Amino acid sequence: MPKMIAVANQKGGVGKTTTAINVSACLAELGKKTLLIDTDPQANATSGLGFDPKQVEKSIYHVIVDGMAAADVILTAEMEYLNLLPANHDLIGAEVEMASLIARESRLKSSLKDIRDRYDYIIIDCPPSLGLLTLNTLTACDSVLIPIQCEYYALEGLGQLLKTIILVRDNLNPKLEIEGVLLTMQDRRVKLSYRVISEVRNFFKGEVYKTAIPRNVRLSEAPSFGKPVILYDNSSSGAQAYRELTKEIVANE
Amino acid sequence: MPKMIAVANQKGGVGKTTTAINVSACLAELGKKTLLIDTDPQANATSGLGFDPKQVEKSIYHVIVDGMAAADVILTAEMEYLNLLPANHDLIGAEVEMASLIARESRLKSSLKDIRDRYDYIIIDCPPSLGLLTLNTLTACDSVLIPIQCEYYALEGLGQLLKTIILVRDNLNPKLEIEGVLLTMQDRRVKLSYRVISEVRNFFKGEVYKTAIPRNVRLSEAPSFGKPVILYDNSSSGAQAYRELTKEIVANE
Ligand SMILES: Nc1ncnc2c1ncn2[C@@H]1O[C@H](COP(=O)(O)OP(=O)(O)OP(=O)(O)O)[C@@H](O)[C@H]1O
Ligand SMILES: Nc1ncnc2c1ncn2[C@@H]1O[C@H](COP(=O)(O)OP(=O)(O)OP(=O)(O)O)[C@@H](O)[C@H]1O
Ligand SMILES: [Mg+2]
Ligand SMILES: [Mg+2]
Repeated sequence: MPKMIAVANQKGGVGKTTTAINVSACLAELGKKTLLIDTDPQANATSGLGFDPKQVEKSIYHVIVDGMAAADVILTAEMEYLNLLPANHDLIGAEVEMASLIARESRLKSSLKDIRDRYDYIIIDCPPSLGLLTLNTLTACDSVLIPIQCEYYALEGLGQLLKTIILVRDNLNPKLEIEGVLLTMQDRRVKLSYRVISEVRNFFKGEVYKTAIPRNVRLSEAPSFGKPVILYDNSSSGAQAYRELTKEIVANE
Repeated sequence: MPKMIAVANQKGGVGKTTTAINVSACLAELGKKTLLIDTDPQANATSGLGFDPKQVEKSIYHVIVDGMAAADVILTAEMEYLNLLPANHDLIGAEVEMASLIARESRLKSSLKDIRDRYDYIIIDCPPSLGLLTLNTLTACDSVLIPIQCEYYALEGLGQLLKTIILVRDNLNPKLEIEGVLLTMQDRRVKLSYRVISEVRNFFKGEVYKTAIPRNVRLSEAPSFGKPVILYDNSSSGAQAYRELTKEIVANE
């Protein structure tokens, strides 16, 4: 049975995709068979691994809306042990199309039944909203990894996210729990960061990872080369932080 | 007749809220009667102006879903000439609730009929998605101001955003046009910025504002004090950039 982790936060631009790609790559580097699933219509996780979403004909859209077999859509990424279930722009209309389907929140969960046991980890990147695509992911997963930017607005939406996790746990997925809370884009020179960090550590207590991800330009450059940061610049602070984080995730098993 | 401008981009964290708040404040400073409307369930524009979304009883949700009069919901902000039509967390369920209503895309437009002529400018902050809330805003507005972060992923979603604008123009709002494209969080030390900037200028040509917004920590600190940056730190590079930008917007009339 694989560990299935959703990377979610409805606040935009907090590092969900960056975390999903780089944790997946670090897991693969450790020899864990890993599937990264992109459920964001922007398809950033797909392009961040070097695939052009416009060239992707069959995507997660065809799996959850049309019922296509996931195995027929999965791509092999550059790294050994890393596969990708890509997104493409067909996904834009998915939430409206799914709204009237039976068991609309569980379509992802049932579509992964045939392939889940081939992997040790399944990591799912979410869009910046709490709509049907994120609900599908929260219903399919064991846990949620929550990236939080060290900025003021980051604190605002946490209450809503926790309410949604509880709603899903009570109605759709009783095993759903918080995998961990990750502080991202930490800039040691910014005073505000420290205020946000201490509030997050008070709010979430032991669920906050010891590893925080520093603001590191290599992390924002890597996707333009279609590579995870450990392949783009192995000695960067971003690569080291994601390796440390991944060790924490594996150790928490 | 006021000028109604949507601030939209489905990519998360690109500076939509920061732009909506600070352009509104700079317009008010120039003596323009300005209404800022927050249509994002995260209610960041509401808290960024110093209002606690949990204390806001009546919000844009009650206006567009329940049909309450906008005039009864509008708040007076700290600055003269600046009003806010706030959001609160009721808005989370709005898109699903509105999906089955008649003329669901035009509810915002019709709810503003009674109050629009009291203002010179109406600025509307959008959530990071292209769902019904953003469609309502694009249907109600004259034009769209598109903030773009100087990062690789910023380019990915532009095609979708333009397609959506064209769809709205063809089916719901024939006058909709691009007000301008704004480069945000520009960091002169980052090489990648220059590549993204030149691609954006090639793609949008004259629609890109001469003013770019630099990465400036004062912009991310200001919302924690509930103030626009011109009230929080008037001499900061962020305050100056938004003043320059607002002059460009007014000059384009
Ligand atoms: N630690 C970091 N240091 C510097 N830049 C970063 C870091 N993490 C992410 N970025 C950059 O910040 C931007 C936002 O990150 P990312 O796209 O991963 O966030 P997201 O939460 O997935 O956004 P969305 O809400 O749009 O899905 C991207 O351009 C990314 O390259
Ligand atoms: N020019 C800037 N310099 C530094 N920080 C900035 C700048 N513009 C915005 N920020 C900060 O970056 C974060 C993202 O900005 P903001 O919330 O305005 O983006 P958004 O597009 O509205 O996000 P969302 O997609 O979640 O609605 C915020 O914490 C904000 O304070
Ligand atoms: Mg993302
Ligand atoms: Mg915003």
